[in-house]
Amino acid sequence: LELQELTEMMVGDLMIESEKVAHVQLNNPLEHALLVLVKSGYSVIPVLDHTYKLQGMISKTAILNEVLGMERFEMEKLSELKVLDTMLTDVPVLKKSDPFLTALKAVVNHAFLCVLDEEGYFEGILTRRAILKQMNRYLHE
Amino acid sequence: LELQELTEMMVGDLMIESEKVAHVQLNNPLEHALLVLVKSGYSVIPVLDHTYKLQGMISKTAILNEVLGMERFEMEKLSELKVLDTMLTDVPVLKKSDPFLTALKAVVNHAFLCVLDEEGYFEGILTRRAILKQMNRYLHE
Ligand SMILES: Nc1ncnc2c1ncn2[C@@H]1O[C@@H]2COP(=O)(O)O[C@H]3[C@@H](O)[C@H](n4cnc5c(N)ncnc54)O[C@@H]3COP(=O)(O)O[C@H]2[C@H]1O
Ligand SMILES: Nc1ncnc2c1ncn2[C@@H]1O[C@@H]2COP(=O)(O)O[C@H]3[C@@H](O)[C@H](n4cnc5c(N)ncnc54)O[C@@H]3COP(=O)(O)O[C@H]2[C@H]1O
Repeated sequence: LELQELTEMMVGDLMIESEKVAHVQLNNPLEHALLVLVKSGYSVIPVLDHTYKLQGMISKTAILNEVLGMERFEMEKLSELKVLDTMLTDVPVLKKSDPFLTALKAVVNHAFLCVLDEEGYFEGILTRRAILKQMNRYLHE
Repeated sequence: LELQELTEMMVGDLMIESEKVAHVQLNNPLEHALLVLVKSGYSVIPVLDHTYKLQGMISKTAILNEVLGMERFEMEKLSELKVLDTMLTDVPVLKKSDPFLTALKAVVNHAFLCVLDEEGYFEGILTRRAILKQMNRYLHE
C-alpha cells in the first residue's frame, strides 16, 4: 500500500454501511436501548429518527448514570425513560467524500464517527478499527 | 515526526502508567465493579490481584449479561457475584520494550492492551488513542 493510495482513500471506502450498524430510535424506551447495547456488545450506538436522520448517540454509561440512585440502580425507571432524554446530541460527523487524513484526525478523539449525506441522512459509521487496519497495511507492507 | 522516529517509539513511551488506570480487584463484588465502570465512564478495565498482577478484564456488557434474567435486569445479584466469576481471562498483552509497529498491529483488534513486566506485574495500558495520536502527527507533519 503506497502513501498516495492511502491518502486517496475516502470515508465512503472505509465506513460500515448503515444496514450493518446497530442503532435505536428517538422514542424507544431506555429498556429497549439497553437491551440492544448489551445484546450487540457495543458501548455506544447511533440514535436515528423514523426518516433515518441522525439525532444523537446513546451509551450504556449514560443509561446507567440515569438510573443510578442513592441506594441502587433503579432499573424499573428504564421502561419510563426514553432515548430522546438520555442521548448525547453533540455528535461528531463525516461525509463519504472526506479524505483519509480527515478521518484519521477525527478518530484520535472518537472511537467512531457517523457518516451523513448533505441532508443529514445516516449513511454509516467510520470506526477506529477501519483506520488502524489501513495504517497497519501501509506500515507493514 | 520522521518514519524512523515513529518506528523507534516503544510501548513504554506511549502507555498510560498503572497509577492512572482505573481497575478493580479479583474479589470485588460486581456491584463495586459496575460503579467503577459507570463513574469512570470506561467500557472495559483491567482486573488485578492484591500483588498488582494482571488477572483479567471486566466490562459493563459482561456484568449486565450476567444479571439479565427472563423478565428484567436482576441488579440485586450484583452484591452476590464477584469480578472473578465474570471477568475475561484471555487478555492480550504487550511489554514496555515492544516497538511501535507491534503495538499498531495489536490495536487493530483491541481498544487497549495491558502492559506487563516479565513477572506479570501490571505496568500500564497501551490505548488506540496513543497510537492514533502519533500516526496523526506522522502523517500531518
Ligand atoms: N461484536 C464485535 N465483534 C468484533 N469486535 C468487536 C465487537 N464489538 C466490539 N469489538 C471491538 O471492540 C472495539 C470497541 O468497541 P465499542 O463497542 O466500545 O465501540 C464501537 C461501537 O461504539 C461502534 N460500533 C462499531 N461497530 C458498530 C456497529 N456495527 N453498530 C453500531 N456501533 C458500532 O464503534 C466503536 C468502535 O468500533 P471499532 O470496530 O473501532 O472497535 C471495536 C472492535 O475492535
Ligand atoms: N474519561 C474520558 N476522557 C476522555 N476521553 C475518553 C474518556 N473515556 C473514554 N474516552 C474516549 O473514548 C474512547 C473509548 O473509551 P472506552 O472506555 O470504550 O475504551 C477505553 C477503556 O476501555 C480503556 N481505558 C482508557 N483509559 C483508561 C484508564 N485511564 N483506565 C482504565 N481503562 C482505560 O482503553 C480503551 C481505549 O481508550 P482510548 O483512550 O483509546 O479511547 C477512548 C477515548 O478516546
